[in-house]
Amino acid sequence: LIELSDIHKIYEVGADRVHALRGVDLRIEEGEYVAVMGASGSGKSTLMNILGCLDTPTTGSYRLKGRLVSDLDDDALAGIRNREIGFVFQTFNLLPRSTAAQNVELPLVYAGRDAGERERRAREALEAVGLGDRAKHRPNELSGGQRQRVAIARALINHPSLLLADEPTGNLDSTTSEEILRILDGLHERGHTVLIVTHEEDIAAHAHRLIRLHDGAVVEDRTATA
Amino acid sequence: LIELSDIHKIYEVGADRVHALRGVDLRIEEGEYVAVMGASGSGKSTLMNILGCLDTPTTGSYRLKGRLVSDLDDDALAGIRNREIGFVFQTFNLLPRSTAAQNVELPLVYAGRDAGERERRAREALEAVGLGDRAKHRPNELSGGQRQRVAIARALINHPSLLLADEPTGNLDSTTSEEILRILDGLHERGHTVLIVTHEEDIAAHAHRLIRLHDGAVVEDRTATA
Ligand SMILES: Nc1ncnc2c1ncn2[C@@H]1O[C@H](COP(=O)(O)OP(=O)(O)OP(=O)(O)O)[C@@H](O)[C@H]1O
Ligand SMILES: Nc1ncnc2c1ncn2[C@@H]1O[C@H](COP(=O)(O)OP(=O)(O)OP(=O)(O)O)[C@@H](O)[C@H]1O
Ligand SMILES: [Mg+2]
Ligand SMILES: [Mg+2]
Repeated sequence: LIELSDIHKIYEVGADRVHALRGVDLRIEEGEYVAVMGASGSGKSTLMNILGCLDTPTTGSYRLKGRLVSDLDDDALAGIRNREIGFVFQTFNLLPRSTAAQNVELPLVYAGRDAGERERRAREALEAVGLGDRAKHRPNELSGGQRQRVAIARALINHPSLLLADEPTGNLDSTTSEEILRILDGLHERGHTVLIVTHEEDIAAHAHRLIRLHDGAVVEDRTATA
Repeated sequence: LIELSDIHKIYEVGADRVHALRGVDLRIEEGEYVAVMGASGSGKSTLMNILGCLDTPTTGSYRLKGRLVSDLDDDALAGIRNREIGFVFQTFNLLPRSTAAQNVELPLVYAGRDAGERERRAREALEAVGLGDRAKHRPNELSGGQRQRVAIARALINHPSLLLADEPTGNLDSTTSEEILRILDGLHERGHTVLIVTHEEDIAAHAHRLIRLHDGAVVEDRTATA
């Protein structure tokens, strides 16, 4: 499904250069459940943004289902982002003037579904993350963990074949985290590919494979044997 | 230091009413180290915002050092917020067009310190959280955990007598979290009062007292015996 080859990402900040990813090679098959760990600043979100087609590498290639992502035009990229990939951002990225329900149904708007179907599916998605009674709240009328769950519901609503979750439980208590992980486990059991960035070992334990980054390089890549 | 008496907070959202805090009574002495835990949406941030004089209760009273906060005028409140209280927000609340160093020195600007002192202290504060080499980056040029650490450095720079930290390690790996906790422990050892909202038991274990919220009410309030 995913093939990264010698990926480098270099940011320029004034006269500084930050080498955020240094030669990352990665192969991820369809249906894998992968945890990505590493210190703050080690390049995890940068990697996720490239995988999610939200950013481009400085050098190196990214093949998604065999097709070179850099060859795709804007329409094809947008199509992939909306239909194939679900992204839970580390900083949520909700629309501040829209309600929770409006935020969650956004991917369905892009998919051209009609209003009745969108409302029904948005309501189900919010109920699945325990926010059925918060549908009409705007982000600033929600707690931190509730905003995080709206971001999760939005990422899941299109049943994406690839889910990229960047620290989806960072603001959640353990009970709520477990509910979210059950959803991710279920997604994986139905054949979807799940990548989750996390700082917590017991969350990483749900995945089948662990990739660890350090200073922009992959220093560990092991598959659970059991 | 802190005395909350029968605090209620009710938000109105359209026709709905959310009873976020339901009759909270709390006494916190100077120099205490308190962890606040509870499920997502249980009222922790609402409680912190009231303690930090960023929001007012719907009913009930808040005495800070014996003075009724509702009696203070805007200038007095602003003075307390800038000089006495350090606040690490759950969503960081950094100025997007300012650099990390400019964000960190903001409390010193309000305190009227001159530019030379502000730059020196901002640099030291950033080095203390491991971001000495990120001073000129803006928030969107920082990782999630780096933004969180800028927010922490900004809250600490005035050596506040009361530090309110709302989930300060939610985006940090365990090594970086420990560094931050050592800073908070050190602050406490020097006599400051520290309140930290956290979802993680081993972070709460650093504190001397644990307050647990459930649906806006205090359901547990125990002091460690040792
Ligand atoms: N401005 C607001 N308007 C309406 N409701 C609000 C507002 N802010 C918070 N709420 C609601 O009040 C309740 C408590 O919110 P609060 O942010 O204090 O929770 P929390 O314990 O900090 O949760 P988390 O662990 O998810 O950060 C939530 O159910 C939330 O939906
Ligand atoms: N737009 C940018 N411009 C400049 N530097 C950047 C930019 N985005 C990220 N960086 C830098 O690249 C490095 C990697 O950032 P990244 O966000 O991938 O880290 P991360 O592993 O997700 O960290 P965290 O666990 O704190 O979220 C960091 O050192 C950061 O300062
Ligand atoms: Mg990140
Ligand atoms: Mg909160």
